[in-house]
Amino acid sequence: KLPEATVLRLGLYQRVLAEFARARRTTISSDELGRHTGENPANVRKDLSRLGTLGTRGTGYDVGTIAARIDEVFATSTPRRVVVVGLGNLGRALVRSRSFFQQGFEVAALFDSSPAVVGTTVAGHVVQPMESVTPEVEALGARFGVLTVPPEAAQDAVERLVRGGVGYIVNFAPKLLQVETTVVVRYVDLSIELQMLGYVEAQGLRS
Amino acid sequence: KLPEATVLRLGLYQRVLAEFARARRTTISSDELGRHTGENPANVRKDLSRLGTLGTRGTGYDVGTIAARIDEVFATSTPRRVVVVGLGNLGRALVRSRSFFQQGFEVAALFDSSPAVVGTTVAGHVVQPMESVTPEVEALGARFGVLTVPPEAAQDAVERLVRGGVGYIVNFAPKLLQVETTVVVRYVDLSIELQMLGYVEAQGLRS
Ligand SMILES: NC(=O)c1ccc[n+]([C@@H]2O[C@H](COP(=O)([O-])OP(=O)(O)OC[C@H]3O[C@@H](n4cnc5c(N)ncnc54)[C@H](O)[C@@H]3O)[C@@H](O)[C@H]2O)c1
Ligand SMILES: NC(=O)c1ccc[n+]([C@@H]2O[C@H](COP(=O)([O-])OP(=O)(O)OC[C@H]3O[C@@H](n4cnc5c(N)ncnc54)[C@H](O)[C@@H]3O)[C@@H](O)[C@H]2O)c1
Repeated sequence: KLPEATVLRLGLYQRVLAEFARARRTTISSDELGRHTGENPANVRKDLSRLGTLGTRGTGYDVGTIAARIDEVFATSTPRRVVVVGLGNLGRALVRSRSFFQQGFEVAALFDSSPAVVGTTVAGHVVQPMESVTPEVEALGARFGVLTVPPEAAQDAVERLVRGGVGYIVNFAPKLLQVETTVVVRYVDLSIELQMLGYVEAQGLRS
Repeated sequence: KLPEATVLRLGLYQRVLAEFARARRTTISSDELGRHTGENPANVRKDLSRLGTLGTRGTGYDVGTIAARIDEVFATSTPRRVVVVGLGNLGRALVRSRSFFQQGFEVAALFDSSPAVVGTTVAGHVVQPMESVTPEVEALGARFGVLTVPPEAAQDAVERLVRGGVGYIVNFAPKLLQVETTVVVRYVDLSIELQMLGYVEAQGLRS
C-alpha cells in the first residue's frame, strides 16, 4: 500500500505525462516532472522508484512506461460509474469539465431535488429526481458518488446513495456525514488551497 | 517550516475545531479530530506536538488553544484581498460559497471577458472587464488571485494579474502557466479526489 501523499502525487504526474505523450515526447526527467507539478525532484524519484520504474542518468524516464505503471496503480482500465447529486454551480462545473471524469470514470446519472433542475439536460444527461437515486444507482451498479448539494441536504443524499450500493463518495458540502464504516468519504474543501498560499506568504517562503 | 502535508492537515483540523467551538465543545481528542478529518490519530498527535500544543491523557486537547495556535501558523489575522478571474460555473460556485473565502481572505474584485457576464453582479460584486485587471489589482493591493477560466485563457489572465502585483495564484484551469519564479501557483485538479477513491477501491482498502 502506497502512502496517500504518494498516490496524490502520482495523480499529478499522470496529468503531466499525458501532456508529454500528446506532445510526442518520449522521455521526461525528474526535474521536469517536479517543475510541472510543484513537487521536489527528490520526491519524484522516490515515488517512481516505489513503482519499480527506474530512470537512466542523462535521459530520464520513459514516458510510456511510467504512465502505464501509474495506470496499473489506479487500475484505470476498469470503467467506473459515478453519479452526481446536486446540479448547482459546482455540480455543473464538475460534470461539464473534461478533466474531472477521466482515468476510467464516467458520469452515469445526475440527480437533484429542485423542480427547476429535474428534467433538464446537463452535459448530455437528463437530471433525475431524488426518489430515483437508490433504484437507479442499484440498476447501474454505480459504486461512486459526488455530492455537490447544500450542507443541510448532504446527509439525506448520502443515505440514498449508500442504500443503492455506492461505497465511495467525494463530498464538497461542508458537512460531516454519518455513514457506515465500510463507506469511504473524501471531503473536499477548496479553501485549503487559498489557505496554503496564505501560509506560504506568511512564512515568506518560496513554494 | 512545516511540511506541506502537515499544513494541509492543520487546515482540515481548523474546520473541525470551528464546528466544535460553535457547538460549545471545549475539548477534543486526537481520535475525534482524526475521525472528523479522515486522518490517522497518530498523525494528529504528531502535527499538534509540532505546534507545541499538548493534550492531556483522558481529556484531550483544549479546542480554543489549538484553534488559536493554528490561526497563528496561517497568520489569519491579516485580511488578504483575493481577485477571481472567470465567473462561469466554477468561479460562481467559489465566490458564492461561504466556505471558500474564510480565514482572513476576502473577495476584492471579479473579472471576466464575456460581454454577457461583465457588468452583472455576483455575490455582491460587479464583474469587471479584463482591461481592468492590472490597474484594479494594483489599486487594491491584492496579492492573491483565483483562475477559473478555460485553459486557453489562463496564461493571459495570469499575466494581467502578475503585472498588477499578484504573487499567489490558485489555478483550476488544466494548463501549465509560465510565470516568474517569485510567483507561487497552486494547481487544483479536482479529479484527483475521484482517482484517490479509485485507488482505495482497486486496492480493496479501507480509507
Ligand atoms: N469548501 C469549498 O471550497 C466549496 C466551494 C464551493 C462550493 N462548496 C459546497 O458545494 C456545495 C454546492 O455548492 P454550489 O455553489 O454548487 O451550490 P448551489 O446552490 O448552486 O447548488 C446546489 C444544488 O443542490 C440542489 N439541492 C438542494 N437541496 C437538495 C436536496 N435536498 N437534494 C438534492 N439536491 C439538492 C439544488 O437544487 C442545487 O441545484 C455546497 O455545499 C457548497 O457549500 C464548497
Ligand atoms: N480539474 C477539474 O477537476 C476541474 C473541474 C471543473 C472545472 N475545471 C476547470 O475550471 C475552469 C472553469 O470551469 P467552468 O466550468 O467554470 O467553465 P465555464 O465555461 O463555465 O466558465 C469560464 C468563464 O471564463 C470566462 N472566460 C473565457 N475566456 C476568458 C478570458 N480570456 N479571460 C477572462 N475570462 C474568460 C467565461 O466568460 C466564463 O465566464 C476550466 O478551465 C475548467 O477546465 C477543472
